[in-house]
Amino acid sequence: LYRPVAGVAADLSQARIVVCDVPDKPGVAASLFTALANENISVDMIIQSYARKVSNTNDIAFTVDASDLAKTMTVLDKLKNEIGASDVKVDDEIAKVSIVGAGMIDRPGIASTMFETLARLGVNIKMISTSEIKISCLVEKADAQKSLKGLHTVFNLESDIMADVKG
Amino acid sequence: LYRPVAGVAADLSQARIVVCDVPDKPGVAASLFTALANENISVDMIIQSYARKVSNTNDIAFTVDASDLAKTMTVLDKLKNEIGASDVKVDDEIAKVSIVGAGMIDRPGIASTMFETLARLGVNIKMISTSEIKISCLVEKADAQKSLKGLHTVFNLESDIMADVKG
Ligand SMILES: C[C@@H](O)[C@H](N)C(=O)O
Ligand SMILES: C[C@@H](O)[C@H](N)C(=O)O
Repeated sequence: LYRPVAGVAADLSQARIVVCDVPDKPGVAASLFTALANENISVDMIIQSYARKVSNTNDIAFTVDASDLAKTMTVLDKLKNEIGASDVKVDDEIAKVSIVGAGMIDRPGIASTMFETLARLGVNIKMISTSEIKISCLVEKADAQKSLKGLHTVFNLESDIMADVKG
Repeated sequence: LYRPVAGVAADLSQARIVVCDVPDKPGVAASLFTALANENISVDMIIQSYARKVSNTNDIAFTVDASDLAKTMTVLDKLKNEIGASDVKVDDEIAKVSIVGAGMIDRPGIASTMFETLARLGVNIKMISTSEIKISCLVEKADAQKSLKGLHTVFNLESDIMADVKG
């Protein structure tokens, strides 16, 4: 039985940070992530969508392990004026819910099936990030369990749901 | 010689679309990607950052092969009022420049090195998306060649640069 989706996972150990309204010019992303790397902070996801044309600014979102949140905020407190950010927002009530499998991206219908499943459960999708082998949605922590269960069912996966939860 | 970054690639065959100001409630992402899947449109990247709190709206960005752009716009023309989008923006002058390697995400410094390299070359990073094995930046098509060259050098990769270009 060919399964385009091999597994589902939920990671509840991360916090999401957004650095808001930075100038959309070369060097800004570099300054931000160099400062974090200098403190040895490991970043999991980086999500940056397109810049706003009128203000020529953008937001840079990323996730870190919740245990690194305090250290991350210390770095950003010092850095935000330097890079021109208007604000730094934190959300530590997130869960990263992912479906994984080989060659998913070239199969229209897999992402939409994941999103439809979450929608049917009333789960709001806060952020989305994809790669060829993984589609990840950030949702409320409180929605993680039912999201996991729903995705296991729709993709015919009988694995131990609790084994796929991190954090 | 351990190389955390195994290769660099540039994909010039894609176009980026942004569906703007959609309501941040369950079902919106599902409607959008179901409509695309129904037309058999293959989506490569999906990037959705956090929603704007005041308006409770969000933007959903994604890329398709340039050859699917016309078909995609036909779908979106019909769909945009239905899902409440204010606008649909298209950018077909993008190149997706990626570094790939095993276990990059847990190594602080790799993303920042990529971003610093692009910054030093004066290349603006339009969008960012990451996974454990790949960090992708969308840049101007005109910046693809020098981005590729710069990244090959900084990550000590002597491969044939032209072999890593798609589209
Ligand atoms: C916003 C940020 O990514 C900027 N465009 C840069 O290149 O650094
Ligand atoms: C914006 C869109 O992703 C919405 N939050 C949804 O869940 O469908």
